[in-house]
Amino acid sequence: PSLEESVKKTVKEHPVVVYSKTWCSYSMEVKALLERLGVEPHVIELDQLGSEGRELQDALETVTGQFTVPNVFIGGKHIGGCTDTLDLYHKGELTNLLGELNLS
Amino acid sequence: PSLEESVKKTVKEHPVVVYSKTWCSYSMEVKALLERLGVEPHVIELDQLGSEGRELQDALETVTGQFTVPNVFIGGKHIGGCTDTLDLYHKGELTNLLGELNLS
Ligand SMILES: N[C@@H](CCC(=O)N[C@@H](CS)C(=O)NCC(=O)O)C(=O)O
Ligand SMILES: N[C@@H](CCC(=O)N[C@@H](CS)C(=O)NCC(=O)O)C(=O)O
Ligand code: FES
Repeated sequence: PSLEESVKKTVKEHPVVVYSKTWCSYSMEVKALLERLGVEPHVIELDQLGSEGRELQDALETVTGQFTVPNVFIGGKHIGGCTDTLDLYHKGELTNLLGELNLS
Repeated sequence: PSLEESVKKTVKEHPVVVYSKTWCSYSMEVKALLERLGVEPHVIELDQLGSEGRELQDALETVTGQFTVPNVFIGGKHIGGCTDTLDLYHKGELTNLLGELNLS
């Protein structure tokens, strides 16, 4: 399958997915927030994949229109980056979205 | 001169210095804050210098103990990173530090 298809498959199979870079503070912030909320996101570190990391980042841009990290999906739906996820949290909507998932 | 010496020279010659990476949001935040305060920091983008960028980042770690970006200096004094600079701002101390400089 294409990388775009593998992204679509990954976000369908895992309730919460974060495409990240290990040394990026915005990525760290999003992962830390989700963990504080008791969620264990499925994390893909793009900088740990060699040349495939950049190809995957390009595929994410094709699928979501967003090239940057972190790139967050909840319940198969594209949420956006760090500021998007924090905004949802401050509005109380992130816990609603997470509550709707079967995270047991 | 060694890279450590060039760092020390740079931070002596410019009132406000930021070692940054162009695509890093924490670096963007610090640069944006300083510009909002009317300061034109002397910015060195480490990811635009080829292999010297990493060598300079290592030299910064030797000089300051801090490897990460952004790396901020005011009046020749090492301030720290993004969170350090924002903390000083929220305590009102950043504007004091900047006020003491001859920025005209
Ligand atoms: N507002 C976005 C900013 C995202 C952003 O600019 N991310 C940077 C890293 S902090 C990025 O992906 N830069 C290009 C790259 O690293 O490939 C968010 O909150 O996620
Ligand atoms: N708390 C520090 C965090 C700094 C940090 O971890 N910076 C990251 C980029 S956001 C970094 O330099 N990672 C290693 C690298 O990029 O070489 C700050 O506020 O500046
Ligand atoms: S690389 Fe610095 S915040 Fe992402």
